[in-house]
Amino acid sequence: GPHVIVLGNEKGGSGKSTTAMHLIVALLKAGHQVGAIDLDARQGTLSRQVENRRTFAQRNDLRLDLPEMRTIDRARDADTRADAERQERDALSAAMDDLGSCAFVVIDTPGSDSHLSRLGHTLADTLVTPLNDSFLDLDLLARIDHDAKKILSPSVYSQMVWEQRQARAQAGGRPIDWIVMRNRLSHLDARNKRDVGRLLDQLAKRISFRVAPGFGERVIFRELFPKGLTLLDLRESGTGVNMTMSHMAARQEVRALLSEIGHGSEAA
Amino acid sequence: GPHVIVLGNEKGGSGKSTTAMHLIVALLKAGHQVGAIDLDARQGTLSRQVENRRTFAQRNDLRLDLPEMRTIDRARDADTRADAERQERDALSAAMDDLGSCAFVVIDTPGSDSHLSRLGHTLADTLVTPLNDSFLDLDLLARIDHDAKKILSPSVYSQMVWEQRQARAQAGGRPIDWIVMRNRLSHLDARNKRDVGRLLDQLAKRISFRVAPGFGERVIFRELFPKGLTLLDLRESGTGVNMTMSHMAARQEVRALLSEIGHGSEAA
Ligand SMILES: Nc1ncnc2c1ncn2[C@@H]1O[C@H](COP(=O)(O)OP(=O)(O)OP(=O)(O)O)[C@@H](O)[C@H]1O
Ligand SMILES: Nc1ncnc2c1ncn2[C@@H]1O[C@H](COP(=O)(O)OP(=O)(O)OP(=O)(O)O)[C@@H](O)[C@H]1O
Ligand SMILES: [Mg+2]
Ligand SMILES: [Mg+2]
Repeated sequence: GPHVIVLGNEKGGSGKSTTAMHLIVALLKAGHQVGAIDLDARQGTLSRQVENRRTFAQRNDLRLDLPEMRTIDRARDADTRADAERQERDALSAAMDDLGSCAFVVIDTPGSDSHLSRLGHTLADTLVTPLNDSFLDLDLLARIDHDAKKILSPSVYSQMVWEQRQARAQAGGRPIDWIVMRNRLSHLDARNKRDVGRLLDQLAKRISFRVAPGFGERVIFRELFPKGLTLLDLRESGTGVNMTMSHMAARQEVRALLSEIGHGSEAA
Repeated sequence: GPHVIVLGNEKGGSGKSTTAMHLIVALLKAGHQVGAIDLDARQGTLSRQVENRRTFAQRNDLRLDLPEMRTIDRARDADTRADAERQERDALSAAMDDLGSCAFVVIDTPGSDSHLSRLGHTLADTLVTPLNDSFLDLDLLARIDHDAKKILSPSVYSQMVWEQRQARAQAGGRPIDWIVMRNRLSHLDARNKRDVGRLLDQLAKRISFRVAPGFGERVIFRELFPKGLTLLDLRESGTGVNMTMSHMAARQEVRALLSEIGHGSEAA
């Protein structure tokens, strides 16, 4: 079956949808058949981005690789919670059947806790968690005593991942390869970056994930949203020296993430 | 009663909790009695920040102004949705009674749609919506046709605000002063910043909010989270020239936001 990559982080705005889109396009460019599931139907950022891509291609008569897209909403009209959960399981299961012949399926999850998001997490061969370089974001992974430089306990999101890892193991699934990816890294900010990096390395051992260097804060990661394009769709040369520098660095960052995901599945 | 400031944006990671903390400390420094309500109990970023502040003050034997803090969780154990909603209304109402003698109450809401978050919105005299400088974030305010440069329709979050404005009006409340505040503004990024700015100005007329210049992307807005401090607690001089520049600019940004909020209540 497909290699399933889930973008997960209960912390909002960490970069799940942005990373999902760039992984999808990178995998398409590498020649793979790619499926995509948006579990955040209310906001629908990934669905919108892919729809924008399709529209841009049509309006400009272009051939642009597109993923096979599925959008799954929370079950809102069910009479009981058990009914709602069954509807969500069935919808997700049907989507996975539709996408069964894809080499990769990328699943984007909402920045909030829900049964549907948890279901999505159990499907992960690789879980990619983007993270702002910030103590606020770390707070959802672990409670930390900064004076004592000690990790006190796991926090809501790592607890959720732990529970879904258990659920997956009990259903006979192989272990989830969990990658925490630093995102929106500033080019300044030496001390905070170093402090967050150290804490992440400590957490990685405690909570069983590995850290990927991730993406810098770059306008190119967000300014092409209206066209549904990514930097990977642009000509290598970019437009002018500075643009080219950030453009090439961004390309390297996406490649490095893809390679990190690949290493996980080789090791597995 | 108190002047209620709600931080609202269904888009995650737009800066609600960060802005809430800085408004709270700015108002305390101005000599006001300030109440704070955290409606995002699961993540609890604001509650944690205030708890960190209290701990830091105790450990260092310091006098530090603190808000009167209330944290309200979603009702999870209720038998029916009607029960859950009544529990939430009662809890919020009780918190507002407790804080009745405060000059200001600052309410932080989650980055997701819920009955509790909507209730919080109806209490707003001023609604402050921080927004990343990004088409992705704008997408939750309005569907936009970028080719035609046209606003197609309001999107999920502005629809939600519209409904809560109606609910408040029907309950006899005064109009909500809605301020959309740009956040994490990059010092580079001229074109994207300009494009987003133009769209915001168009949206402001259509959706009835005003735009505040907001905060730049500055490490000082997040690196003091472990101590529960803000830049407003630090000595004016900062630590070194570059630190001082960003420090002073950040101070100005917080002051400008406070003044913008004040203008709204004068006009009202
Ligand atoms: N590396 C980056 N460089 C620049 N901007 C970025 C980067 N990553 C994300 N962004 C911007 O940060 C904001 C949050 O990103 P995104 O919407 O992808 O996060 P998310 O985790 O999917 O959020 P949510 O929890 O709301 O679903 C968006 O405005 C996006 O354009
Ligand atoms: N002006 C700023 N400069 C630098 N970092 C910022 C700024 N504003 C917010 N941040 C950082 O951006 C991230 C999101 O901010 P914050 O948690 O306050 O947003 P939020 O809207 O409350 O998110 P959620 O929807 O998850 O509650 C955090 O890592 C925070 O430290
Ligand atoms: Mg998203
Ligand atoms: Mg918050």
